[in-house]
Amino acid sequence: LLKLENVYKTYHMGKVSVPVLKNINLEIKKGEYVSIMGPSGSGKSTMMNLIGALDRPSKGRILLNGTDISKLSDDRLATLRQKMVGFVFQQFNLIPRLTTLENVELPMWFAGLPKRARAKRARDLLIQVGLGDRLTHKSTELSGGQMQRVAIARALANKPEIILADEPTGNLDSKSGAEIARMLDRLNDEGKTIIIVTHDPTLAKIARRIISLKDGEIVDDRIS
Amino acid sequence: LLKLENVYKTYHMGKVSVPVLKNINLEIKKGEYVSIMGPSGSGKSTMMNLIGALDRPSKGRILLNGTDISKLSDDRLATLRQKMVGFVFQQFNLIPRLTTLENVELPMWFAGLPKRARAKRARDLLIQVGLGDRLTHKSTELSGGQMQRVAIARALANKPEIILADEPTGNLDSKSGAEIARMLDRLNDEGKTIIIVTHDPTLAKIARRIISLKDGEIVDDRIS
Ligand SMILES: Nc1ncnc2c1ncn2[C@@H]1O[C@H](COP(=O)(O)OP(=O)(O)OP(=O)(O)O)[C@@H](O)[C@H]1O
Ligand SMILES: Nc1ncnc2c1ncn2[C@@H]1O[C@H](COP(=O)(O)OP(=O)(O)OP(=O)(O)O)[C@@H](O)[C@H]1O
Ligand SMILES: [Mg+2]
Ligand SMILES: [Mg+2]
Repeated sequence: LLKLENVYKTYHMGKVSVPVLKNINLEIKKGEYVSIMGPSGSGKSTMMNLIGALDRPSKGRILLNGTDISKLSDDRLATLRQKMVGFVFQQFNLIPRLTTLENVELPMWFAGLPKRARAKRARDLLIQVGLGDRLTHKSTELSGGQMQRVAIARALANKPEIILADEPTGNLDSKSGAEIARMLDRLNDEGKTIIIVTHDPTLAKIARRIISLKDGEIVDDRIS
Repeated sequence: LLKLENVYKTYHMGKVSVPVLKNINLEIKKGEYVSIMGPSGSGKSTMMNLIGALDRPSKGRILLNGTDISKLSDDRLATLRQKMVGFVFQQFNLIPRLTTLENVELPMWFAGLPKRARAKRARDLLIQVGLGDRLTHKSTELSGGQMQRVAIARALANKPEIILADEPTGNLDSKSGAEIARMLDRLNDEGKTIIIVTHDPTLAKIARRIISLKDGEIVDDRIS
């Protein structure tokens, strides 16, 4: 499903080059449940952004279902992403002035779903993550963990084939975190491909495969 | 040092009232190390904002060193806060366009410290949290865990008596998290009062006392 070939990512800050990902070679099959772990600053979110087609590599190729996504135009990339990928951001990236419900409806509105269908689906997803009583709060009127759960619900709005979750339980107590872990497990049973970055050992344990990053390189890749 | 008497906090959203903290009674002595735990949405950050004088209660009193802070003007509150309190926010709240170094210098600039002194102190703090090689990055050019560490360094800039940290290790791997735990422990040995909100059992274990919140009320308060 997903293949990274000799991928490099370097940031340029004036004269200084910051090599953030080096020589990444990785293959992820459809339906896998992969956990990406590693120290703070090791390149996990950067790698997730490349996988999720939100960023382009400096060198190397990324293939999604056989298509070289580094060759696609921004428009075609956006359409592909909208159909196939659900992304939970480390910083949530909710729209501040919209309500919880509106934030989760937004991807479905872009996908052309009619109002009644997207309102119902948004509501169902928010109830699933325990936010049924926070539908009309603006996203700035939520707790940190509530914002995180809205971000999770939003990522699932368009029933994506691939779920990319960057530290989805960092702001959750162990009980809420366990509920999210179960939810991801169920989605994986339904055939979805799950790639999570996590420091949470509970979440990593459920994954079938653990990839370890260190200083921008893959240092370990094992079946857990 | 700190006393909350019959504190209530209610948000009003149009006609709806959302009672978020109810009947909070709490005393924290100078030099204590307290951990606040509880489910997502239970009111922990709200309580921290009241303790840190960033918000006012709907009912009840908050006394800091015997002064009723709910009676102070905004100006006097800001001065008191600047001198006594270091706050690590759950969402970090860094200034996007400023560099790592500038973000940590900011509180010292407000406190009137001269350039050389604040540049040196900012650099020392950032090296302590492992960010010596990220001094000139803008805060938007950092990883999640790096932003969190800048927020921690910034909270310590003015050598505050009270350190309030709202989930300071949520985005950190276990090794970086352990370093922060050790740092807070050392500060507590130096006599600083530490109040942390955390879901991280490693961090909670170091605290001497654990206060548990549930649906806006204190349901447990014990020496750990
Ligand atoms: N401005 C607001 N208006 C209305 N409700 C609010 C507002 N801010 C927070 N809340 C509500 O207050 C409750 C407590 O929020 P708080 O941020 O204190 O929770 P928390 O315990 O820190 O949770 P978490 O562990 O998820 O960070 C939440 O249910 C939230 O929806
Ligand atoms: N725009 C940028 N310009 C320069 N350097 C950057 C930029 N964005 C990220 N970096 C650097 O790239 C490195 C990797 O960042 P990344 O966000 O991928 O780390 P991470 O593994 O997700 O860390 P964490 O666990 O803290 O979230 C970091 O050292 C960071 O400072
Ligand atoms: Mg990250
Ligand atoms: Mg909170």
